[in-house]
Amino acid sequence: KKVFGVIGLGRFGSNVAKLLAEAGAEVIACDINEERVKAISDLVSKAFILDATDEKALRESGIANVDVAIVSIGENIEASILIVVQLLELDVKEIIAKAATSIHGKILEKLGATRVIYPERDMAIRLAHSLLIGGFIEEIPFAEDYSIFEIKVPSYFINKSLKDLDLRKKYKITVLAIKRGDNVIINPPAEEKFMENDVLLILGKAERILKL
Amino acid sequence: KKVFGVIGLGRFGSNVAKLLAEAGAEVIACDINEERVKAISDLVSKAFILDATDEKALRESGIANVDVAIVSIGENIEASILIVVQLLELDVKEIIAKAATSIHGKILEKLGATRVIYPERDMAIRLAHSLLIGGFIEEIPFAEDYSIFEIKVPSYFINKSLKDLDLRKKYKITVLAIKRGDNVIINPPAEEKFMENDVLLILGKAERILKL
Ligand SMILES: Nc1ncnc2c1ncn2[C@@H]1O[C@H](COP(=O)(O)OP(=O)(O)OP(=O)(O)O)[C@@H](O)[C@H]1O
Ligand SMILES: Nc1ncnc2c1ncn2[C@@H]1O[C@H](COP(=O)(O)OP(=O)(O)OP(=O)(O)O)[C@@H](O)[C@H]1O
Repeated sequence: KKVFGVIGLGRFGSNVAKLLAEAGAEVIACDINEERVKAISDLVSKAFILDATDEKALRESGIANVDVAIVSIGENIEASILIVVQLLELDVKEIIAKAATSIHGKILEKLGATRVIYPERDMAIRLAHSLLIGGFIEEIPFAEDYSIFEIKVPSYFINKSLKDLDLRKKYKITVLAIKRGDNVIINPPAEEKFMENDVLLILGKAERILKL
Repeated sequence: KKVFGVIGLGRFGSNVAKLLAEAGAEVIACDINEERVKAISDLVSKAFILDATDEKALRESGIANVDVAIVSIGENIEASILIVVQLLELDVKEIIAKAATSIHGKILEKLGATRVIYPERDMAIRLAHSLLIGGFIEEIPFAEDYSIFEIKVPSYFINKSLKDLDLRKKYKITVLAIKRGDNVIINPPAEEKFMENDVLLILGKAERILKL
């Protein structure tokens, strides 16, 4: 059973710690701010008030004896980097770090963070797309530049087939599935005509989807 | 063509403003902090240094003559609420507000914000799920019971083909695409063998995916 360490109990860190603890996982949390540690101490297995840049305090708290460490310090980029480096020296196998800017994130990746997260930027991308793409419902990034989009069928697709619209050549997008009422048509054939109220699952680049 | 107003240029607000502007939309941005306004002024149509709680300044800047306003002020909950109320009085039709806590968000909804966003909390939920379900990366609900899942290839799939695994009959799931390095294989053929480090895009019911 995995042990999780959360360093930094801001909005992101405290939510991660609570969710993991609610799901029954063992969570050790710490923050330099006493109030934030107190707010969470009943919910997690162990909670410490400590400055995680203090390598001795970090080691003595045992917060480095975790399988996965989540470092969630955005404002103080220097502290975030120092803490990740110390966790690597203490042999923590999986380190997930929140980054404030892409430069911050690149540094953390180069130093060896397993995964870097950009909560505000990723939500900004989804919001911008939902505001710009008519009928936008959801988006998940899949590969460099590619995302899976769930969108309402564009009005000018209705009664035309995938073949008529020549989607793959013209827009370089692929319709993976169509939700029609209670049915899901997976890998729709080229002759399949779109109907009103269809919901489409599309793989493609955001700039292409914006042009639909 | 819609006009967007972004009030508050922190990590979330500045990213939303830039993305909308890059996509060709008309964006008016403002912040009380001069540096942040300067950092973005070349990228947007208009940028103002102003205290958005000052109703007169807000009105005179014209930032309330937008179709959609995005209020992205997290730390100062009072300011965020006051600004949303002023935008409602100035008749802005669509107001999207970032909330720091669920109470903050409930207040904004009750007052009439069109949509409330919780970037840190939502990303924390996604991270917690991906940490708790081995290999889980992403999920979007698609139809009643069905979701699209992005997962790391289960170890026992490796070197077997879709046909060998009989995924559709045995697990009732469909592999929509495989991400392998920089390549994306869409609608993989039945003979396609899975390889280490593949990331799979799967359509199926959550209970089935969890059994993988
Ligand atoms: N050296 C440190 N050791 C331990 N905790 C720290 C240290 N420096 C900052 N913190 C804590 O990390 C938490 C998050 O920090 P900060 O507010 O800088 O990040 P943020 O990314 O803006 O947070 P949020 O998740 O709220 O967006 C704060 O509670 C802060 O007290
Ligand atoms: N009254 C105000 N008028 C205009 N801008 C303001 C006002 N109050 C705060 N801001 C600006 O809003 C921006 C975001 O504020 P803050 O840092 O409180 O929010 P946040 O939610 O923590 O941001 P982030 O998006 O970085 O997570 C800051 O650039 C700040 O200068």
